[in-house]
Amino acid sequence: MRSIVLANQKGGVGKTTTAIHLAHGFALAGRRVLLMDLDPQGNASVAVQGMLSEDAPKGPHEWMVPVAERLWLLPSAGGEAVQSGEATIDTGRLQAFVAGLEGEIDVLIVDCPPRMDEWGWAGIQLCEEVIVPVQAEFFSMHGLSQMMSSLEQAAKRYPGKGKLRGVLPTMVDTNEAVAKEILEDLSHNLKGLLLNTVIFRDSCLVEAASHGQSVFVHSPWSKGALCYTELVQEIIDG
Amino acid sequence: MRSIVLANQKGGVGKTTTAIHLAHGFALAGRRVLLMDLDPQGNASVAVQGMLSEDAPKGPHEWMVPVAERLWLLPSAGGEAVQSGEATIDTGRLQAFVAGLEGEIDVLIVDCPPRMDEWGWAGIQLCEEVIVPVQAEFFSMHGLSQMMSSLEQAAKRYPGKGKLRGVLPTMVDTNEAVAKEILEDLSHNLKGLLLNTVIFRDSCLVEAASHGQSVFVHSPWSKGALCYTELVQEIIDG
Ligand SMILES: Nc1ncnc2c1ncn2[C@@H]1O[C@H](COP(=O)(O)OP(=O)(O)OP(=O)(O)O)[C@@H](O)[C@H]1O
Ligand SMILES: Nc1ncnc2c1ncn2[C@@H]1O[C@H](COP(=O)(O)OP(=O)(O)OP(=O)(O)O)[C@@H](O)[C@H]1O
Ligand SMILES: [Mg+2]
Ligand SMILES: [Mg+2]
Repeated sequence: MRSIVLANQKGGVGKTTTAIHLAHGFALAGRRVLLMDLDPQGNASVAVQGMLSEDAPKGPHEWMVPVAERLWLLPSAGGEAVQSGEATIDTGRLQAFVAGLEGEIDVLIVDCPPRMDEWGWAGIQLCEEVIVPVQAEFFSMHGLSQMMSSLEQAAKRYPGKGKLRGVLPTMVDTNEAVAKEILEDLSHNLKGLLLNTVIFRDSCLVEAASHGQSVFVHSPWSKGALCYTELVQEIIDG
Repeated sequence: MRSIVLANQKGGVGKTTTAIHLAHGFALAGRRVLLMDLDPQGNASVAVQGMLSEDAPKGPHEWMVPVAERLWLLPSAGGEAVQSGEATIDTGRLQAFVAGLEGEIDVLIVDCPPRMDEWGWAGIQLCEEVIVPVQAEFFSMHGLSQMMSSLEQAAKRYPGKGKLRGVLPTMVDTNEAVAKEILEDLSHNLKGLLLNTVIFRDSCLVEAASHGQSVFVHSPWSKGALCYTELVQEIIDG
């Protein structure tokens, strides 16, 4: 089973949007996929609400909610408990749950909150690969070096986990002069770590989310859908 | 002394951008202002790096860094300690520091990280007023009701603190159909809680940040500068 976590302690960089579309994209490409929502805010869970089908086949485990063909969701553990910050995470139990899915699921995609606390670290402990979405803007660049050193720490603490698969530029607005400058900086500073795919800004992604659907369902020929198709193709082969 | 905190556990909604421009705007309008960076990521601290002037008059306290005329920064307590999540916050010490500034500072503006943990709560304990920036998009709406009930809890726990001054729509893109729909939903559902000012999407705000300057310095006649001027005018009178 392949396992990929979306992590970045900077907020609003497209972690949830990328997690949903990687998961749905892999399922459309024929893999059996579990999307795990480790953000107590539960944005990934609500963003696919419009796709849930009552009559879809149940998953290999009762916690898994069917979302689309070959795509299941493990909804956020958050909800009421989040108010008081009480929601805690039982990483051991999650690891046992994931181990039990070997052979039933081909790909695990995990969404995390914007912080490297017990929720953020749990995501990295569960997955072998990490994709770090970054907005082509200043604050994200500032936080990126911190994110990279958190991943180096993770590799030591949890051998075989948290290997950086690549950094993904998101919400790139070709009209913004700064975005071009930052993309050049990124490919210069990160050398081989930058993914080839660039996700352009597209309001269809915002609209799809407000309908609780993936963009592949809501507007399959949009710029956002094409960008994420390209990402799935880049990641699916290795 | 007036005290305003920018809070929302949803990431990337414009907390830091709004904190910087409220602080600089109040200073330009003649108030003596302290911008306090309570986010260990320290984005507010780096975003005004380009404005720091060596020869500006020292502030009323040695921790305060002069940024512009009548504007000082209390830099983030984060830095190295954040890697391991060790940075902790001594709220008692911060409250004593703020109390000591009475008569020296007219306005305190506090930036917070995207979470209601010890850092998020410290910001609310320090301030009488809260402004909640929201992006006109789906995930922000979903988190808003959680944010509102956190504020109700805060009002009980810390009497006189954390009173909602208003909800501020940010990064509004008039081309996105969804944004108009959500703005209508917001003013319908929130009745008197929505501020009159709307902050439109403007790449000048992104560019200003990458130069470490406020938009009032970087591009004073931009859409972003005009929006934030309007916000300062709406808030300064009450
Ligand atoms: N390529 C894009 N074009 C336009 N809007 C986008 C794009 N990607 C994401 N968005 C929108 O930007 C906002 C932030 O994205 P998202 O919530 O996925 O980020 P996140 O990193 O998961 O945030 P958080 O840190 O709160 O978890 C959302 O409204 C989303 O719909
Ligand atoms: N009105 C706007 N138009 C265009 N870009 C904006 C606007 N406001 C903020 N931004 C950009 O959007 C990104 C997110 O804003 P910002 O970092 O202020 O949000 P935040 O809520 O403080 O994020 P975090 O949750 O990580 O603390 C930044 O790149 C910022 O420059
Ligand atoms: Mg998210
Ligand atoms: Mg911020």
